[in-house]
Amino acid sequence: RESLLAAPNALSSVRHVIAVMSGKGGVGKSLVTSLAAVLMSRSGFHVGILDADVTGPSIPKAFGVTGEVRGTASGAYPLPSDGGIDIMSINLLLPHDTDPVVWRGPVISNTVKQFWQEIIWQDIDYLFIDMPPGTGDVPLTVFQSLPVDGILVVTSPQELVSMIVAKAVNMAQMMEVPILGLIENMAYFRCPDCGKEHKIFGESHLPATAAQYGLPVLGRIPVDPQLAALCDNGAVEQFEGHWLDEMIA
Amino acid sequence: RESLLAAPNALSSVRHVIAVMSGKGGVGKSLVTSLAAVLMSRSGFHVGILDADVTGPSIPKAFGVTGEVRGTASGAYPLPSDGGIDIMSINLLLPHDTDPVVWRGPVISNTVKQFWQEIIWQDIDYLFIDMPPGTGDVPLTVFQSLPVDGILVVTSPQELVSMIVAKAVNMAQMMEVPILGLIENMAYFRCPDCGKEHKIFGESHLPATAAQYGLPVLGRIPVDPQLAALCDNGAVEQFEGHWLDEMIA
Ligand SMILES: Nc1ncnc2c1ncn2[C@@H]1O[C@H](COP(=O)(O)OP(=O)(O)O)[C@@H](O)[C@H]1O
Ligand SMILES: Nc1ncnc2c1ncn2[C@@H]1O[C@H](COP(=O)(O)OP(=O)(O)O)[C@@H](O)[C@H]1O
Ligand SMILES: [Zn+2]
Repeated sequence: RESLLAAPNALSSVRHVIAVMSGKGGVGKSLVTSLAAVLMSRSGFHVGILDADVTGPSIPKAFGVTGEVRGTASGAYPLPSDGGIDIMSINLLLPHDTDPVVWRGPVISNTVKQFWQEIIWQDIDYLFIDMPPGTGDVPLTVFQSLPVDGILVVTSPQELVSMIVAKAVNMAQMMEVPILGLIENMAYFRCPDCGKEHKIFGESHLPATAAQYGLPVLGRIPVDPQLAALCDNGAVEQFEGHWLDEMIA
Repeated sequence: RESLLAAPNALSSVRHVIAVMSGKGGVGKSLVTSLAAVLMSRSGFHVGILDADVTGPSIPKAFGVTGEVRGTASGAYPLPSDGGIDIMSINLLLPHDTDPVVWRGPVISNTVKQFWQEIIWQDIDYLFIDMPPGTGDVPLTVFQSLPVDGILVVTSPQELVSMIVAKAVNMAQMMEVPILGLIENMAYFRCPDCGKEHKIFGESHLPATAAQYGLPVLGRIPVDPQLAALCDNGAVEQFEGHWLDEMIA
């Protein structure tokens, strides 16, 4: 594994690299990446996000980050959010409204490798990687080229969580990277009128699977229309919710 | 297109073939296929389901159909559900708990072609095809080999519906098959305690997109834990809900 690792930019300094992965697209992995980054930033750390996910609404969109990436001979700089989170995203390189399907696997993994080698990540305590979804070749290649310190796995109650966690554990073991924990998104819905919580996708099978592998469940996030609206409006840094407080502790 | 169409089994008689497609996996396309089949069956038609989707919980599971597919020299027969819906599914050929990822695109499309050519579909008024998810090569190949009379597109409020409908319309036009309409799944959640409906994934952009292409929205289905439970327990034929009544009319 060592020989495939790409070196960071000479001017970069990154202390911890945390990869956020999922079993398949659409479970809210990008959202969880954004929330984790915002929470760590609020705790006083300098945070970066390397967005390797071309599918679905993007990290730059959630943070309201637009603009051109400026480069020099020694590298290029990420774009900062209002709250000071440094962001580099494949989505910042895509022309407006391009169908992301044109980005094939090898192009994605090469671009991600470049984001590590060419981008100058200055004084970053925690760099979150919004991984390409799933447990196939593309995320595998990313794990082989970037020095990841820990993995967060995002699941949803709609999927076969035993198979997904098994595959994630397999991949993590192969790459010799510890899984820090599991986060269940869309775990429930809290009715704003009567305050009752409803498990809209049924009972979670995550606790049993987590126990089987000795992994902690770091949080359960509800389906929250306000959260979705903040992301649509580039205002994820304003989110309020205590679902992930344990993870940060 | 004509030259690629596979001939049905000599003993088959199928009056209408309806393909149910989606822009990506996980939006509930298989669920909608099951519901549409059950509703048409309740209306008195003889219905079949050709399950071409290896991802996620399967059609046989939702109908509680298990068992071996029996064949003769002239072909093989689908398995009937309790309510008399004839089912053939890739999932009936998979060994228990096989990771569906081992089924590559060409293997899936060849199997689906065989389901049309080898399976004896007797006296079927409506054959629903639970399409491989998305608008890529695999569903394209299926559309090229099976004579589809109409298409239903399933969407969810979480996705970029304008792009998805555009791609579906493109594919349908290329194949010269009419899109019968759009169905929005997970459109809202009805709180069982206070009865209020909540758009848990935010406002739907479907009406505007549907109008743009002159396509009817045939139904909006809520996230319903009871519905999910019925499917988990092989009891989808017992579902109650009027969300798709207009579609059947
Ligand atoms: N907890 C949630 N509440 C409301 N909307 C959500 C939630 N999680 C995800 N979404 C929405 O679902 C869609 C998919 O989420 P995303 O984070 O892009 O998933 P992934 O990265 O796994 O593909 C987005 O439109 C997002 O706003
Ligand atoms: N309206 C709904 N209410 C509750 N659960 C749903 C609903 N639609 C889909 N699901 C659940 O979501 C998962 C994915 O649905 P599925 O029909 O397999 O999607 P697709 O065929 O698009 O991949 C299944 O576990 C299913 O039971
Ligand atoms: Zn309520």
